[in-house]
Formats: sequence, structure tokens, C-alpha cells
Amino acid sequence: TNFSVMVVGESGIGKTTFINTLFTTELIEPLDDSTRRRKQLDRTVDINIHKAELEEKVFNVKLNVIDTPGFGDYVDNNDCWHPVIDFIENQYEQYLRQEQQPIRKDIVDMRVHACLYFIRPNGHTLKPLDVRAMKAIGARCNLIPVIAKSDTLTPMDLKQFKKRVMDVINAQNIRIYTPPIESEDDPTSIKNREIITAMPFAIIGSTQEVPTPDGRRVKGRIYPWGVAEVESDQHCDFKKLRSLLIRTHMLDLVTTTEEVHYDKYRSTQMKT
Amino acid sequence: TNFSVMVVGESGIGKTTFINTLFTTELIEPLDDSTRRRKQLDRTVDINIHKAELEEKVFNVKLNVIDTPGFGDYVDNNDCWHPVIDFIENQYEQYLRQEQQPIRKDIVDMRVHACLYFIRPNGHTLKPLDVRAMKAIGARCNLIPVIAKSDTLTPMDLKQFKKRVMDVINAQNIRIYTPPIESEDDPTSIKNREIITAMPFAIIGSTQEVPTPDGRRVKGRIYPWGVAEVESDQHCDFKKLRSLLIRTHMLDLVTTTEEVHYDKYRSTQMKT
Ligand SMILES: Nc1nc2c(ncn2[C@@H]2O[C@H](COP(=O)(O)OP(=O)(O)O)[C@@H](O)[C@H]2O)c(=O)[nH]1
Ligand SMILES: Nc1nc2c(ncn2[C@@H]2O[C@H](COP(=O)(O)OP(=O)(O)O)[C@@H](O)[C@H]2O)c(=O)[nH]1
Repeated sequence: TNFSVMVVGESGIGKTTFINTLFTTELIEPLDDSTRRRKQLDRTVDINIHKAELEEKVFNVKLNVIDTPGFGDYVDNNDCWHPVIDFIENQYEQYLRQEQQPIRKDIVDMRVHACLYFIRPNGHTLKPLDVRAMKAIGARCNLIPVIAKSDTLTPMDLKQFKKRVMDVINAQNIRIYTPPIESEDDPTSIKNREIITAMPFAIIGSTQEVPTPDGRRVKGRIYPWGVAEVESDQHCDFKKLRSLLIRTHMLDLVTTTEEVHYDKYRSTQMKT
Repeated sequence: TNFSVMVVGESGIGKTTFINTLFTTELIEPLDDSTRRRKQLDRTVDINIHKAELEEKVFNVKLNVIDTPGFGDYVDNNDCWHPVIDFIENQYEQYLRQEQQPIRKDIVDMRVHACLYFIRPNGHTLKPLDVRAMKAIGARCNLIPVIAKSDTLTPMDLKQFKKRVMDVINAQNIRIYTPPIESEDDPTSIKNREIITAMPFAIIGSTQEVPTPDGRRVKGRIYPWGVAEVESDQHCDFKKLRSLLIRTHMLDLVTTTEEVHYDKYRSTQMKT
């Protein structure tokens, strides 16, 4: 099975660290300074694909992480989400063509199953760029907004910021991925409702293991005033998001991509 | 005496909080959400002037804080530093005209004595916008770059980031304010050298008083993992910057504005 996750957000927002934290293996190598400076000069948005094999419990998953260097990084960021949109639609196009072949074996499915959009934790509201990009992305694939570097926000700041982000998302009709809720008291539905109320997920990323004041060793960020822990539910929503992506909802993300987003693309193409 | 400080940086970077922390009195009222959203739609960079009387030790200072809402906030931020530059030069122009009057009493001096440029703590390097804006500003007034929300950076991150920022500043010939160093072992020179090595200043802003785990009450940000203190030298450079701005170097900032920056403007104008 192919599972493709796209990460979108400006340089330095923590995408690389998050992906490497999530998959416990260094999937994305950090760029060196001279490469970064060269990227600032070329003013383009690239699409980079990183591949890995995941052995999660009983199934083998071919993981693809799609990175978007250059997104939101320039003085003029007009249309910087177009390469992202084009990539998503190209995967649908390629799948459509393969699907239409008389012989269908060995179809390569590179469709994007989830797009993690990294929001800067500036504490006020979404930027105009975020609104326009998320609107375009959410209309074409499973959009999961995340609040990057949430250790920048105090619990009070975070609560307010999450509310404001959701207000703008709703006011602007931005479509985000929502897990299905079937029945009122199904344990799965309760779990799903917890997930929905936590959105947008506040994340902290770190591949470093550090000692806490009380002697444990955890993945986290060590500050003079304390240790922000990646895997503590009191510190951030990392565990909820990880669980959604690679345990409980991987199948739903793949299914909705096929049955909702790809289907919409396909029927639009067939009409024209 | 008039003392004018300009704060430049994108919305949500912490300018308001910093100014209110610095001057212990709410000089800038935070915008409400609807005003912020309207600002996002108008796509202009404004110049707002906030006035206050400061009673610092033996002298009375008329403080002016100049804010720049809209800077760096749009999808396309081309030339967004132009209103900032225009404002700085307009003050020189107005001073020049008053200076040229036969009767000079009651000259109003609104020249900008220091411009605090807020850098996003993204951990990699300066953004192209930062480079272009700082280059233009530093050529015309005392530019003091600060690393905003430095509680986002671990001590290791911060050390690397400061170095990278200074590397780019030097490579790009961005002129920043440097306190004078007269002699090798003068206690003032030692203090000045400490200040220079701390640049760019890493700041944490907070007007809230919070309890620390060991029972003190401090200005800071209270996280589940600890309290980031504004006035601890182990946590950030706030005290160094405050000392520079309103104690040890206020006079030098005023003098260099007059003798270096304004003088350069004046002689350029007189040639043309
Ligand atoms: N405060 C904070 N910093 C982070 C976090 N994740 C990553 N960083 C730091 O942010 C910087 C940029 O991270 P990186 O993952 O390379 O960002 P990318 O350019 O989006 O891939 C690095 O210095 C990281 O240490 C986080 O959750 N919180
Ligand atoms: N992590 C962190 N957050 C801060 C700091 N200073 C301000 N903030 C938060 O950042 C948000 C925006 O601050 P504000 O001062 O209004 O930013 P402005 O738009 O630049 O004036 C608020 O939620 C503040 O609580 C800081 O030093 N560190």
C-alpha cells in the first residue's frame, strides 16, 4: 500500500523535524545553509518526494512524504500554492489514465492522502496566505491544519488561537478533513469526537531525547525553564495526530481520497 | 526631550507586548479581531504613533513609539518597507526645514532615534524580506535587530541562529547600531562589548506577572513545563536591551541620529 502525506508551510516552521519525529526515522535530511540560501534566490516552489518503508504493526506501508520548499518564503508569495495544487491534481490525472487502461495491474497510486498545512503560531489569526492556500488545497484533498511550534503558545494563548483559526476556517468555508462520526456512544465515535475537538492539532516536534527534571528520558525540547515534551498530552496534540495518521484513520484517509476527492476530479474531467 | 523608537515586524510577532513590557505601562492597545481582519483586507502598511511621558530617573522624556501595522503581512509584500523609509526621511525633512528657519525656538524633533526590527525566530536564517527591509532601514537610522519570541528557541538553537543572523547581516552589508567602544579596559567599554556580543538581542515579552515553581512572582510566560522569565539573563536579553534603550545608550542613540544619519540626509539634500 502507498500512503502519501504532503507537508506544506514556510521554511523554518518545523516540517522536517515533525516528519522525522512522527516516523522515528530520519526521512527528510535537513538542508545545509548554502542550499537554503540558494533556494531563497531562485524564488520557486519545489515538490520533493521522500520515500520510506513503514512497518506499523501488521501491515507494510510504502510511505511517501511530499515536501514543498519555497512555499511562503518570498517577498512576493502570490500564487505560491499553485505548484501544490498542480501536484495534487497531476496525481489524480495519472491515476485516471492508468485506471482507464484495459490492463490495470501494477497501478502506481501516488495520490496525496493527507496534506498537513503548518500554521505559524503567531497568536492572532490566520494570515491571508494561509486562507487562500488552505481553501485551494482543502477543495482537492484531505486537509489537516496543524499549529506548528505550539510550544510558543501558553495554554491560554493556544485555546484562543485554536478557536480563532477554526472561526476563520468556518467563515471562509475552508474544507478540512473530519473523521466520520457514526453513532453517539460507539467507542470509536467518542475517540473521533475527541480528535475533532482537538483540531487544529497543536504540535511540538523533536527527534532529540532529553532528560526531564524528574529523571525520565523523553523526546522534547530542553529550555532553561523546563522540557517541552512531544509525547505529553498536557503539552501538545502530537499523539492524537500520530494516532490519526498512522493508526486509526490511515484507512479512512485513503478511502476518502478515492471516494470523495478523486471521484470529484474524475467526474469533472469526464464532463469536460 | 523627545525620544522616538520605531518597531517594525509582521503582525503577531510580539511588538505590542514588547513595548508594553519595556515601558511598564500599556502604551499600545492590542487590536481587536475585527480591526485585525479589516487590516488584512486593506493591504497597506500604516504608521501609528503612540505617545507617553516617561519619568526615568532624573529626566523627563517624551516617548514616541512608532508602530507599522501591515508590514510583512500580505501574500505579496513587495516594497512593504517603503512607508517605513518614507516616514524616517520625512522626519529628517521636517527637521531640516525647521532648522533652516531664522527663528528656531520650539523645533519639534520627531526623528526616529532607534528602529527595532523584529526577526521571526524560525531557526534557519533571515528571510529575503528581512534582508531587504533591514538594508534600507539601517542605511537611514539606528537599526537594532531583535529576535522576537526567543522562548521558541532552545539555548543551542539560539546560539546558532544569532550567529547565522549576524553572518547574513555582515555578508549583506546591513548597517546595525553598534555602541561606541572607546578604550580597552574602561568599565563602560566592557559593558558595551557585552552588549555587542549579545546582538541580535533575543527577547521575551510579557506584561503578565506569574508565579515561578520556586515561589517568586515574575514577568513571564507560564507554560506547562515551566516559566520563561522576561527579566532573567539566563532566559533572554531583555534586560540588556532595556538598559541600552532607556538607560545607558539613550543619549548615544539621539546623538548618532543627529550627527550621523540626519547629517548624511542633510548633506545629500544640500548637494541636490
Ligand atoms: N519551538 C519549536 N521549534 C521547533 C519545533 N520543531 C522544530 N523546531 C525548530 O525549528 C527550526 C526549523 O525546523 P525544520 O524542521 O528544519 O523546519 P522546516 O524548514 O519547516 O523543515 C529548527 O531549529 C528546529 O529545531 C517545535 O515544535 N517547536
Ligand atoms: N512565545 C512568545 N509569545 C509572545 C511573546 N510576546 C508576545 N507573544 C504572544 O504573541 C501574540 C502576539 O503578540 P503582539 O504583541 O500582539 O504582537 P504584534 O502584532 O506584533 O503587536 C500574543 O498572543 C502574545 O501573547 C514572546 O516573547 N514569546
